[in-house]
Amino acid sequence: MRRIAIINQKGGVGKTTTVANLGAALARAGQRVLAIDLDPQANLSLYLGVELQPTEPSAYSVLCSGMPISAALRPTNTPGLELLPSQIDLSGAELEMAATIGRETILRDSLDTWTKEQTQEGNRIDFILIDCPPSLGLLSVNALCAANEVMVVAQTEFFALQGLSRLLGIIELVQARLNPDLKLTGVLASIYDARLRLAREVLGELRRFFPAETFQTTIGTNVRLAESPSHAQTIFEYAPGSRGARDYAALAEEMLAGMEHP
Amino acid sequence: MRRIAIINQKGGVGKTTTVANLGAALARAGQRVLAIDLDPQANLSLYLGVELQPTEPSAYSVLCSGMPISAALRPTNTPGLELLPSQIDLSGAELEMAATIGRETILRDSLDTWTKEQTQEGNRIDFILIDCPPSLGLLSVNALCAANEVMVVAQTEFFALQGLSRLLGIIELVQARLNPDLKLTGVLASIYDARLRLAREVLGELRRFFPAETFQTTIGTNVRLAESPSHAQTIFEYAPGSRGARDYAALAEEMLAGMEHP
Ligand SMILES: Nc1ncnc2c1ncn2[C@@H]1O[C@H](COP(=O)(O)OP(=O)(O)OP(=O)(O)O)[C@@H](O)[C@H]1O
Ligand SMILES: Nc1ncnc2c1ncn2[C@@H]1O[C@H](COP(=O)(O)OP(=O)(O)OP(=O)(O)O)[C@@H](O)[C@H]1O
Ligand SMILES: [Mg+2]
Ligand SMILES: [Mg+2]
Repeated sequence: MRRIAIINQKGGVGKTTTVANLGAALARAGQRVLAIDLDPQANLSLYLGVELQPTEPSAYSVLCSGMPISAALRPTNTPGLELLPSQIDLSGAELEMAATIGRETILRDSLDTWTKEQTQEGNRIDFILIDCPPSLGLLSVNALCAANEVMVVAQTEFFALQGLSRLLGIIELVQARLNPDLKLTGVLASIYDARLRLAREVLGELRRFFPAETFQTTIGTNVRLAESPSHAQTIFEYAPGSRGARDYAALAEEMLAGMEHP
Repeated sequence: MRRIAIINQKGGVGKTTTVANLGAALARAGQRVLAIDLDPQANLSLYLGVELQPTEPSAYSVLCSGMPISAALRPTNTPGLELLPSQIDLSGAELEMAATIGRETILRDSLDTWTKEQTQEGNRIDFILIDCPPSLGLLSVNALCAANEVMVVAQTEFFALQGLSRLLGIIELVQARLNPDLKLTGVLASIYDARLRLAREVLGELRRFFPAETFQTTIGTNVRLAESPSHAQTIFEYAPGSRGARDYAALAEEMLAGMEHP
């Protein structure tokens, strides 16, 4: 089972768009996928059609009230893609967890319990994708401890590139102190406009610094991707013939092919 | 003196790009401007050519060590534009301030002291622009308490629009409990691609919901704006003839004109 933290502390680089549509692409390819919304702004949950009221079961209940994951899960419109949703209460989570012993591994422990249950019930889980907020606080650290892989979503512009060294430092710290199994396995060039020299230069930099991890697939700019969340539909429901759909399907294919020849 | 919090909890909507270039435009129009970087990721500081080491005087020193603002200020390449910079220590600030009495008004008190000093020394200060991180935590609340105006930077896409009601709720809460003088005076359509129907629709929604506050000026997509930070230059140094330069100059003009006929 691959547990992947989708991360970049820079805002608006395409993390949520990636979790929603890569998750859907993998599920459409027959994989069983759990998406986890760890952002108090709950964009992923909204994208996948789940809009919770405060106090409804959510990632917050799991992190701060010890609720089992199974009690907070929601289905989505894509068969095979389940969601652990977020809602606004999660904005208090980092403060509440701050004084808790083992505060960085709360999500990991819940996830271990849940995946064990699933195995016992004969349910296969192939992918867990964790959508991180634009910060490197306790929520993102919980994601890095619960995951065994990191995918950095890198918008092909300056500020998103500039934050990478700090992100890599945090990953190393987590590897050293909390989660030796964590591995950077993917760098995804997102919102990539190939007509712009800046974008091509940044992509070149990514391929140079991360030759093994940078995906062949790039996610090009496609307004259909920006439109789809307002319809609470993934790109495959909203615009199945679009470039955005092709790109995320290709990314899923690349990730699955990589598993047959590790 | 206008103290403006430039805010939107959604990531990557153009807050930093706006503070840097609007600040520069106002300074070039003869205004005296203080820009405050309240984001631990310090993008604004980098943009304006100030890259601090940890422990160097910064917004963190002002918020958590009681350092006077004057001791942490830096000049920029634009005469009339000064910077209170950020650096990575600021990522610990929200946790450190959490238990402090009066934790929401630390910035306001420092700013009141500094502006009083400036007045006594015969220095005019016309604008204070505060760059907020992509969250509505203690740093953003400090900005809302220190400011008397709010400018919402709204990328013309779904998620940025979707977060507005929560943002307005936080502004009302601050008005009610901490800062009755705070007023929403500007909504700026940013990263606006007029060719896209989605963008035009979102702009229409903004003008409908905020008829008085939405600026006539929109900031169009212009790759020169995305390129300029990598050169640590504002748009006026990097590409003075560009659309981005014209848009931010027009925004400054609109804000200054509005002051003669309030
Ligand atoms: N490939 C793309 N083409 C066009 N627009 C895109 C693409 N990917 C994402 N977007 C749009 O860009 C904006 C930012 O994307 P998204 O919200 O997924 O980023 P994020 O990293 O999750 O942001 P945050 O840091 O705020 O959580 C959204 O309006 C989204 O619809
Ligand atoms: N008008 C524009 N045209 C083209 N690119 C832009 C424009 N405005 C901003 N950008 C680029 O879009 C990205 C996001 O902008 P910026 O960093 O200013 O947003 P932000 O709201 O400060 O983000 P964060 O929430 O992460 O602090 C940056 O790469 C920036 O260079
Ligand atoms: Mg997101
Ligand atoms: Mg910013």
